[in-house]
Amino acid sequence: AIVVEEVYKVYRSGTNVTWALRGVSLSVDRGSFVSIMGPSGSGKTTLLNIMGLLDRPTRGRVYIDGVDTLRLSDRELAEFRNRKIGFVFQTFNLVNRLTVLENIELPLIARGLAREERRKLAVDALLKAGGDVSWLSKRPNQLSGGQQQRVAIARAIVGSPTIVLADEPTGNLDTASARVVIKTFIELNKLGQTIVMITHNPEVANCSHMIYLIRDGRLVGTMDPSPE
Amino acid sequence: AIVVEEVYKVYRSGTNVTWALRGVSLSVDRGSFVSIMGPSGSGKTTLLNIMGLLDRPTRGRVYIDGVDTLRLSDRELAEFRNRKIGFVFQTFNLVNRLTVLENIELPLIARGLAREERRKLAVDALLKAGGDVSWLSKRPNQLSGGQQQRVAIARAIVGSPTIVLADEPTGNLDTASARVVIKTFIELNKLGQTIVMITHNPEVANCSHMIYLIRDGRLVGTMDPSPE
Ligand SMILES: Nc1ncnc2c1ncn2[C@@H]1O[C@H](COP(=O)(O)OP(=O)(O)OP(=O)(O)O)[C@@H](O)[C@H]1O
Ligand SMILES: Nc1ncnc2c1ncn2[C@@H]1O[C@H](COP(=O)(O)OP(=O)(O)OP(=O)(O)O)[C@@H](O)[C@H]1O
Ligand SMILES: [Mg+2]
Ligand SMILES: [Mg+2]
Repeated sequence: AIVVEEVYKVYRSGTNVTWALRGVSLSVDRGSFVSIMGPSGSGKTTLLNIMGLLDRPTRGRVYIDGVDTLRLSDRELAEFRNRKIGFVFQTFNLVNRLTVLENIELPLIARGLAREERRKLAVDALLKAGGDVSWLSKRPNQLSGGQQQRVAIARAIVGSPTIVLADEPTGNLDTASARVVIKTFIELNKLGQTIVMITHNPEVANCSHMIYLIRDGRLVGTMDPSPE
Repeated sequence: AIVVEEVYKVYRSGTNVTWALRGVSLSVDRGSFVSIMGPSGSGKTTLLNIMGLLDRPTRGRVYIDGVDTLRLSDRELAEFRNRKIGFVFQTFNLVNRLTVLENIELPLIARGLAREERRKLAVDALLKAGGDVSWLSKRPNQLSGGQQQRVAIARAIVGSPTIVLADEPTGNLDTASARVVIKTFIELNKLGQTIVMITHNPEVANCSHMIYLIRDGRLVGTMDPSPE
């Protein structure tokens, strides 16, 4: 589903030069469920953003379902991304002036669905993420950290994208809520969705099929999960 | 150091009424190191914000070092808070238009220190939080999630406040970085600082002296940490 080929990413600002990725190659097969782990600052978010077409590599290529995404224009890239990829951001990125319901429905706007149909999908996604319908008419900043995180997850899965990329989806959740989220990812994966998840939590990583280890912008190994 | 007496907090918006705290009483002795744990949405952040004088309760009182904080004007409250309390926010709340150095120095501005002296304290705080001096001239949004979290921690401890309140200080950190942060909290506590920490991580909570359990806006119990 996703092929990352010799990807480099450098950030420059003034005299500051940071090589966030230094030649990363990996391939995520369709229908797999993989985790990415590594120290803070090692390049995980940078890698996921590039896999999710939110950012372009400085060097290297990214193929999604066989398409060489570097050949796409910015506009084609956005359309491709909206259609195929659901993204859970490390900092949620919810829109504060929209309600929770409107936030979750955002990926569905371009689909020409009837209003009730869109709402039904949104409520369904929120429940799958472990959320509560009492949140629907609230604004994101009227929710707790963990509640916002679950709204962000609902928004990422509402359109049933073929690829779900999740950056630390359980960082603000207690163990019980985290388990609901992971259970949902496992179920989506059984239905055929490809899942790539960044996590610092070994218990969460152990629910995936394979763990990629990143350090200083490089892939340094893989681990077989040890479920208990 | 902190006495919370029968505190209630309600949020109203339109027809929505949420009782975030329903009669919480607790007392944190000077020099102790306590954790607060509980499900997402149970009221932990609301409680910490009230303990940190960032918010006022709907009902009930809060005493800090014997002072009845409800008798203070907003201006006196802000001054009292800036002097005594360091706060690590669940969503960091760093200022994007300032550099990392300027962000960390923010609590020191009112102290009339020489510029080199202020910088030295800031660098010291950043290293204690497990940060790196290469971050100093960057902007917060040029850092990874876990790096931003450590800058937020540095800012909270730079002024050596008598009370440190930390809301999920390790949520975005790998195990090694989290241990550096907790080690620092333990050292600050040995020097006399009172620490109150919200965490979902049992390993982190087990480093404190006592764990308060919150559920649905109520204190439901305490736990003795089981260090291994
Ligand atoms: N500004 C607000 N307006 C309305 N309701 C709010 C507001 N802030 C918080 N709440 C509600 O108050 C309750 C407690 O929120 P709080 O942020 O204290 O939870 P928490 O225990 O910190 O959760 P988490 O572990 O997810 O961070 C939640 O149900 C939340 O939806
Ligand atoms: N916009 C930017 N400008 C400059 N440097 C950046 C920028 N974004 C990220 N970096 C740097 O790139 C490196 C990798 O960052 P990244 O966010 O990918 O790390 P991460 O593995 O996700 O960390 P964490 O676990 O803390 O979230 C870090 O050293 C960071 O400081
Ligand atoms: Mg990250
Ligand atoms: Mg909270």
